[in-house]
Amino acid sequence: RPRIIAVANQKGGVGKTTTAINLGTALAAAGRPVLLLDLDPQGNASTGLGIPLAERAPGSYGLLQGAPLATARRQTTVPGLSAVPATRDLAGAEIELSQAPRPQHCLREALAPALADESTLSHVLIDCPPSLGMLTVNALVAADSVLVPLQCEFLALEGLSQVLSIVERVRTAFNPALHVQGIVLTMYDKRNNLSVQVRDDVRTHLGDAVYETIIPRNVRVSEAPSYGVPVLLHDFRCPGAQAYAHLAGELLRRERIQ
Amino acid sequence: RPRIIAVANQKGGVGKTTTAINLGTALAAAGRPVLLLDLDPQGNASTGLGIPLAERAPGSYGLLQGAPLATARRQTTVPGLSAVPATRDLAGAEIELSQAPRPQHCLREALAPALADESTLSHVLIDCPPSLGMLTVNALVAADSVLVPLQCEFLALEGLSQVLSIVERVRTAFNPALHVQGIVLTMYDKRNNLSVQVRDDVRTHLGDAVYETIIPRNVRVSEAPSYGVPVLLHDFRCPGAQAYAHLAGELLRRERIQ
Ligand SMILES: Nc1ncnc2c1ncn2[C@@H]1O[C@H](COP(=O)(O)OP(=O)(O)OP(=O)(O)O)[C@@H](O)[C@H]1O
Ligand SMILES: Nc1ncnc2c1ncn2[C@@H]1O[C@H](COP(=O)(O)OP(=O)(O)OP(=O)(O)O)[C@@H](O)[C@H]1O
Ligand SMILES: [Mg+2]
Ligand SMILES: [Mg+2]
Repeated sequence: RPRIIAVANQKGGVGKTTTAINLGTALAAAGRPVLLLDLDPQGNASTGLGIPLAERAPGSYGLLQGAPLATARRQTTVPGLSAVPATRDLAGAEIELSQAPRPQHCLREALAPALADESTLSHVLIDCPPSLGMLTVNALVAADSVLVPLQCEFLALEGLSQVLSIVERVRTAFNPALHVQGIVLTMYDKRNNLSVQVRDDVRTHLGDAVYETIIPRNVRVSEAPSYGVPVLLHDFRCPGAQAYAHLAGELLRRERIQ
Repeated sequence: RPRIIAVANQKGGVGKTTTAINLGTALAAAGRPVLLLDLDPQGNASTGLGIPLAERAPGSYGLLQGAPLATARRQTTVPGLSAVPATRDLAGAEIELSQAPRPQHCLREALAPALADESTLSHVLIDCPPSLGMLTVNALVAADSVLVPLQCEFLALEGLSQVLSIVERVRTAFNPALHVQGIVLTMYDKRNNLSVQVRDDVRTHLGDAVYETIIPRNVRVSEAPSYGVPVLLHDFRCPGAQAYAHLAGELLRRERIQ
């Protein structure tokens, strides 16, 4: 069975989608096939992987409604990386899910049968929306672990305790196996004092939970989605792409030890 | 009656909170008293205005539950700028509001009596969370207009049509007076091609709806919240603060013409 990792943080714009796309690509390049599940109605991961709008349905909304994984899954521009895209009707799922019999378990139950027969996939990455509502909770209940991208900014740091306390609540109430895979610092700028302070602060408080690999702020990273390809394909040698390649390596090392 | 402006965009991290705080401060400095309503459970606007956690309740959640505005309102570090802070229980409001008799109108109905007697306030600014759920819809139903901060990035541009189409739906279904106050470009970096492309793209498609004032990326802006003060108080001469002062002037000019 593949390992399921939710990429989550309710703070907006911290690099969730960018991390899901590029970590997924780097894992696939390292020979570990990945399925990327876009659970954000914005559909940014679907765009960043070059999936045309017309090909996105049924998508993750369909999956939640019972569509088989095989009909929702799409190939991407990256060998070894497939995706379940997001469509706009996913925005209505927050309220609809809350009326289901076991609202928090819908995604877990939709994925379980499909992944049981899955012998090739190594990882499933779930890109979450910027909120702690029913979509993110569903991702946390379905996941084995959660990866928290943290932008090196003061306001992002403030929100870290909120996402960690939701993870704790989901673990106690719905998913005892859920653990924090780690915290990944993103958009780091070594010339900027605030960035350095945030890095030091988080390392002091959370120690080993913070990944060694730091993702630098790098304009090539933000250009890549406009070409519908991950930065690893857009410009493999740039600092952002190299950092995501290292991140995949560190993730695999940490999984071996855990 | 004060003019009510919702600051909204479902894309995360585009500068909603930073714009609400600093536009509010600049309007207050120009002699126009402002009430800032923090409708985001993250509470970033409350932090950026230096309101201690212990003083935030009942907050906007209390207001939605019927607490009088006078008990929820707090003074801030800025003369002429008061705020209704956000508390974490606001996160539960999305689901609770959807069960109210007129779910979309709760905020409008909570504000109406309080603002009717209000003779000193010039503007109410509502800082919205990064979603198009019930909290943002409530803000759009309560508002006279909506200001959309737009980060100069490709993924942010992609989401613009989503927020504009929700505004259209709210206008037709619930609030015929609602109009787009304007689109404000944020975190603009003139050395970065992508920034310039996004600026040109948006101006071509939306013309006059795009404010002339552009907010540059400026590290002093992101430092200010860690001191609990707006950038206009943290470093008045920096490019970010000056841009927000110009933005307030442009807003007042546009309101006179409309
Ligand atoms: N390392 C980086 N260097 C430069 N830009 C980056 C980097 N990582 C992400 N970005 C850009 O920053 C913006 C925010 O990133 P992204 O959309 O991945 O964040 P998110 O957390 O998924 O946002 P949301 O909360 O809206 O889902 C995007 O425009 C992205 O291209
Ligand atoms: N002009 C700017 N220059 C530099 N940094 C900025 C600027 N505007 C905002 N920031 C920083 O960018 C980050 C995102 O801004 P902000 O939190 O205001 O966005 P938001 O849209 O309110 O986010 P959310 O979607 O989480 O509510 C913050 O850390 C903020 O300090
Ligand atoms: Mg995203
Ligand atoms: Mg905000």
